[in-house]
Amino acid sequence: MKLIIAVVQDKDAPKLMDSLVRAGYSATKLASTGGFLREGNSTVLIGVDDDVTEKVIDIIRKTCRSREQLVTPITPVGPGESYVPYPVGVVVGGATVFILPVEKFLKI
Amino acid sequence: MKLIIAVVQDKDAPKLMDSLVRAGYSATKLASTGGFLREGNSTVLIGVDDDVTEKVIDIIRKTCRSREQLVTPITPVGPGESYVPYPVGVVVGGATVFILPVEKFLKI
Amino acid sequence: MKLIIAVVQDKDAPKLMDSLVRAGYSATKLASTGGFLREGNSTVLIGVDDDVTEKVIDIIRKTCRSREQLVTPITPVGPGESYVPYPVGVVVGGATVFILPVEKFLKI
Ligand SMILES: Nc1ncnc2c1ncn2[C@@H]1O[C@@H]2COP(=O)(O)O[C@H]3[C@@H](O)[C@H](n4cnc5c(N)ncnc54)O[C@@H]3COP(=O)(O)O[C@H]2[C@H]1O
Ligand SMILES: Nc1ncnc2c1ncn2[C@@H]1O[C@@H]2COP(=O)(O)O[C@H]3[C@@H](O)[C@H](n4cnc5c(N)ncnc54)O[C@@H]3COP(=O)(O)O[C@H]2[C@H]1O
Ligand SMILES: Nc1ncnc2c1ncn2[C@@H]1O[C@@H]2COP(=O)(O)O[C@H]3[C@@H](O)[C@H](n4cnc5c(N)ncnc54)O[C@@H]3COP(=O)(O)O[C@H]2[C@H]1O
Repeated sequence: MKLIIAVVQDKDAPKLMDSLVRAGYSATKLASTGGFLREGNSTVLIGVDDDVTEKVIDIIRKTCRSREQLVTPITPVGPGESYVPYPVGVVVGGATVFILPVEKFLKI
Repeated sequence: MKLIIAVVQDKDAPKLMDSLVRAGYSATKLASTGGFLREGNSTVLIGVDDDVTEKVIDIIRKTCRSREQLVTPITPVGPGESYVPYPVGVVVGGATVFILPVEKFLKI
Repeated sequence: MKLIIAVVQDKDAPKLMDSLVRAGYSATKLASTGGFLREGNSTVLIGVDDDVTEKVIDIIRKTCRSREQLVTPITPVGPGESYVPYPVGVVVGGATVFILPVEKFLKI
């Protein structure tokens, strides 16, 4: 048993949850916030048998995609005195995924 | 040290937190959503010494119980063309529990 | 790769996230609730390379501090029959930190 923790964009979370359920995998979603953009995103917990980890990773790859986001930095990025805030492009990835070992799994 | 992650029904979360505190165990609750029912549930983090893991599991068993829930499926379940949505019973378990190994525990 | 899970006070969460980002570390914040005080706090997930774990712990130490909080206990604490609820001081620590082993880390 492994616990997959995937941080995904809010836009992709419904598609991801739907695809997991249709493929017969259980999952739990938590609302979260990114440290850099300070925007809402989703953290999904998926407990899976060792032998299907790759299948679930494939579902994440198919449903979560990276997007470019325009951000107006708070601190000055350019040279010189006057500071004109202009938007910069930041690419937010499809998913940040941690696979953790599970010592014991119980259904009560 | 182990980290117990328990996904429980919202109805049982207050009783579980109360029982843990009275028994002297610390815990942290996060609001979450189930993938299948799309309903709110609770994810509880409980960091415990190795030797009391079973005691905490017992508290979860005593405070979290399974319930039957009526769900009207979105996709047709019956045979034939016309689709009449009728409710089906789904049993939601008392708790889904992951016990994770902890390399280091710090109180700052 | 390790996954650091830090439960911190809501007052310190913005400073912590800011310090992590400025130092080039990524993090994800989740809203949570403490079992004893039933008050809101923050659970921060920080995936880091093994060799910088201590650096991130230092940032947590510098930005999260313990505070005394007055709590009016629900159950009687004093001797005798009549129960006069009076506030008791509880010290809430700066951070409760779990460091978990990560088998695999993916950016999709
Ligand atoms: N110091 C910095 N300077 C310049 N650009 C920066 C930066 N920190 C982050 N970014 C960029 O901003 C995107 C959004 O980051 P955010 O922290 O809001 O939202 C993050 C965060 O919530 C989570 N995440 C990523 N890596 C993580 C890690 N190691 N630990 C915990 N959470 C992580 O996944 C979300 C998406 O991350 P992703 O890497 O795809 O996309 C990141 C990255 O491209
Ligand atoms: N391996 C895992 N990884 C991460 N989180 C997990 C998990 N197994 C369970 N959970 C979490 O625990 C909740 C209760 O699951 P349980 O299996 O008791 O009760 C389930 C199960 O009896 C049923 N169910 C789930 N998926 C199903 C499916 N594909 N087909 C039919 N019934 C399903 O619906 C109930 C509610 O499911 P829901 O997803 O809303 O809510 C789930 C989910 O949030
Ligand atoms: N092993 C663990 N597993 C999971 N989460 C953990 C944990 N240890 C601590 N936490 C989380 O960290 C918060 C602060 O804990 P701390 O021990 O600094 O500060 C605690 C402690 O000083 C005190 N406290 C907790 N339980 C107590 C009890 N049974 N009797 C007396 N004081 C208690 O109240 C403060 C606030 O506790 P609260 O539960 O509201 O909030 C806790 C809880 O959300």
